[in-house]
Amino acid sequence: MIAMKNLTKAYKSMGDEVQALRGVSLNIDKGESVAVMGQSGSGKSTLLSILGGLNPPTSGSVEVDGIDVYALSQEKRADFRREYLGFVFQQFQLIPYLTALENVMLPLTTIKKSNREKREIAGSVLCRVGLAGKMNRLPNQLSGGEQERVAIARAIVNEPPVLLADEPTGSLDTKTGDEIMALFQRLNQDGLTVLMVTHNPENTRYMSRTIIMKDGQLCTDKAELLQ
Amino acid sequence: MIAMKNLTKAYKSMGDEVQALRGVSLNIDKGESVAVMGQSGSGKSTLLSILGGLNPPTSGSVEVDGIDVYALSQEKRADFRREYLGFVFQQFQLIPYLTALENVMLPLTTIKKSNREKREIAGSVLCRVGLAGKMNRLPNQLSGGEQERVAIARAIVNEPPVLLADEPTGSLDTKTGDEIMALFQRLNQDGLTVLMVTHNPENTRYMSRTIIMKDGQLCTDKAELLQ
Ligand SMILES: Nc1ncnc2c1ncn2[C@@H]1O[C@H](COP(=O)(O)OP(=O)(O)OP(=O)(O)O)[C@@H](O)[C@H]1O
Ligand SMILES: Nc1ncnc2c1ncn2[C@@H]1O[C@H](COP(=O)(O)OP(=O)(O)OP(=O)(O)O)[C@@H](O)[C@H]1O
Ligand SMILES: [Mg+2]
Ligand SMILES: [Mg+2]
Repeated sequence: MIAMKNLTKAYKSMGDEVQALRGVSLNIDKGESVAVMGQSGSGKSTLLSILGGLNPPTSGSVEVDGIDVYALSQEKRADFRREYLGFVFQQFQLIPYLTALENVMLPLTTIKKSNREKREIAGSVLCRVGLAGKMNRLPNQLSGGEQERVAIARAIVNEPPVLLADEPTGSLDTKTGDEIMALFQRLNQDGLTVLMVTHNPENTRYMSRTIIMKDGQLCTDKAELLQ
Repeated sequence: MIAMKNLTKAYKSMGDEVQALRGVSLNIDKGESVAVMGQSGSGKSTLLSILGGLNPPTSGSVEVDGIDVYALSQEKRADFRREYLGFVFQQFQLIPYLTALENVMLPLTTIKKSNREKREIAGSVLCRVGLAGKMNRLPNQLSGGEQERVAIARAIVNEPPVLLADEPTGSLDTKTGDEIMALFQRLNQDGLTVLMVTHNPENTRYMSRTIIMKDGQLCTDKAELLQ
């Protein structure tokens, strides 16, 4: 489903070059759920944003369902993202002047359904993440973990084939976090392919595979893997 | 050191009223380090922001070192915050157009030292949190966990007597998170009073006491406390 070949990414920052990814190759089959772990700064968010068509690699390629993501034009890449990907960002990226419900309705804009139907779909996903009474609030009227759950609802509302999630339980208490992981597991059993960055080793038991990043590369050090 | 009496907080949100805190009383002695846990939405950030002089309670009072925080004028309250508190926000709140170093220098503005001395102080704190090579970057040129560590550095740079931290290791991998907790523990041993919201039970072993919030109140349910 997803094929990454020799991905590198260098960020230029004041005359200095940061090698965020130093050659990453990885294949993910349809229906897999992969946890990505690794130290702060090891390149996890960079990997996810490249996979999500949001960040062109310095070299290497990404294919999703046979589509060479960075061979597409900017507009075609936006269409591709809308059709294939749900994305939970590390800092949520909610639109501050839209309510929770309106934020979750955003991915439904190109779908041929009535506004009322879209509100019902978005509303039911918000219920699934435990935000039933809070749909009409603005992001700054919600707690950190509530904002995170709005971001999760938005990522899954149009049932994309692939979910890319950057620490989706980082702001949640254990109980609420487990509920979200159980939800992801159910969606995965229904066919959703999941790639999820997480710092919480407890989350890996909901996933079919765990990979570890270290200094911009996939870590194949057995000792590290067993830690 | 810190005395909270009967704190309540109601947020008005479209004709609806949200009871975020329903009567919280708590005393914290100088030199204690208290972990605050509880479900998403239970009122932890609200409690911290009220304690930090940033959010007037609907009723009740907060005394820090004998000072009635909300009896002060807005300006005196700003002085009080600068002098007494280090605050790590749940969403970091870094100034986007200032570098990591400049962000960390902000609490030093009222201190009578040369600019060069202030840069050295801020620089050494950034080293302590592992960001030695990254001081001149802007926040958007840093990873999530690196931004979090800039926020932590900024909160401790002028050695305040009280540190209020809202999930300061939420975006960090286990190893980096443990380094930060060990740093807080050392600062606590040197006299820093700490109140820290955390979702990670692992962090409580670095703290002298753990309290649990539930639906806007302190939970005294033995079953919950032993979970
Ligand atoms: N400005 C606001 N207007 C209305 N309700 C609010 C506002 N800010 C917070 N709330 C509500 O107050 C309650 C407590 O929020 P708070 O941010 O203190 O929770 P929290 O314990 O920090 O949660 P989390 O673990 O998710 O960060 C929540 O139900 C939240 O929805
Ligand atoms: N725009 C940028 N300019 C310069 N360097 C950057 C930029 N964005 C990220 N970096 C650097 O690239 C490296 C990888 O960053 P990335 O955000 O992928 O890490 P991460 O594994 O997600 O970390 P975390 O767990 O802290 O979120 C880091 O060293 C970071 O400082
Ligand atoms: Mg990241
Ligand atoms: Mg909070």
